[in-house]
Amino acid sequence: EDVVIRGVAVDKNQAKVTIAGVPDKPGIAAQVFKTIADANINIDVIVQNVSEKGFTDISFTVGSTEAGKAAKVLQPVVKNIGAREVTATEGIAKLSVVGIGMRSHPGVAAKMFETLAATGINIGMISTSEIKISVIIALADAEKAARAIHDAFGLSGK
Amino acid sequence: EDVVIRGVAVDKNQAKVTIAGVPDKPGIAAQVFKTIADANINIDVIVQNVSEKGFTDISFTVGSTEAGKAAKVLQPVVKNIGAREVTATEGIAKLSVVGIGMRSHPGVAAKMFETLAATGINIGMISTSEIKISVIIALADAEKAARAIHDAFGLSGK
Ligand SMILES: C[C@@H](O)[C@H](N)C(=O)O
Ligand SMILES: C[C@@H](O)[C@H](N)C(=O)O
Repeated sequence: EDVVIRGVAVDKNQAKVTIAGVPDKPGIAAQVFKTIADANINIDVIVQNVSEKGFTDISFTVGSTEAGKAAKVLQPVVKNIGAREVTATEGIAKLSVVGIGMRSHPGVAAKMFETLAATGINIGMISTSEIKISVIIALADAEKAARAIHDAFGLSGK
Repeated sequence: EDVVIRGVAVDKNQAKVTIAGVPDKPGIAAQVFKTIADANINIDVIVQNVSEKGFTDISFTVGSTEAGKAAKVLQPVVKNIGAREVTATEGIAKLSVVGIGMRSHPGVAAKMFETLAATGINIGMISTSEIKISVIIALADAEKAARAIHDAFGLSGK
């Protein structure tokens, strides 16, 4: 299957919320997202990695003005589930390389990350799907990053 | 936009690799995935959450027989970048709820996670896209989880 990179997408309407130190046991993620759903907050990306010593972090992104509200409604949940803290961060953007056939081409992710590194841009979070590799970066880096990725993948003109 | 849940997908051809304690600075993810690309290992999901005190973990999933090889080729990188360790884990499965309009319906994620909790299933990793919410769970839980999600979303017969 050939890789076809369709383009680069930049989403500046992003802010992130991280609940740090959640216990890794059934029911925790359910409480977090039930609280967010009840507050009618739309979620974009959700990221949870493996736990260490029984604890992990859950992060998710929301619209750029929603993170404060999300963190506020989660305060009581942080207490209930025995998590460490919840933090809201603005000033971020989501940068995605969009294409088909990426799953069978690990070189695409490597090239994207190498391009960001060569441009001096730090990757805050990574999330992938069959058709997209997305990273969370600083909002201030978004334009520079998109241009560098465009050039690296020969997308100019798209 | 209405939510349309199309179905539940179970992928049992999964194993995960975690590089724990990587420094959060430009170029690190590039080195990891360049090494994996050079070894011709196909990657499925990549997950990296925010760093704490300057370090974070990077996890990715591969075919169920590839994790050992991936961890082996990453050993030198772990040393080079000053990470703590790399581990390979088999016996996992990826369970996804597939649908459209999910981004604007945080209730879908909540319902999926609540169903898994009610079935006593622990969520190991979470990754999302516009059309999918995926969790990594124990392989032994996959069938039970898929049935419970089917019922909860009224998908029987699909
Ligand atoms: C951390 C969180 O995902 C937990 N493992 C759960 O199942 O809810
Ligand atoms: C952790 C890793 O993603 C690092 N921040 C990088 O940019 O490569």
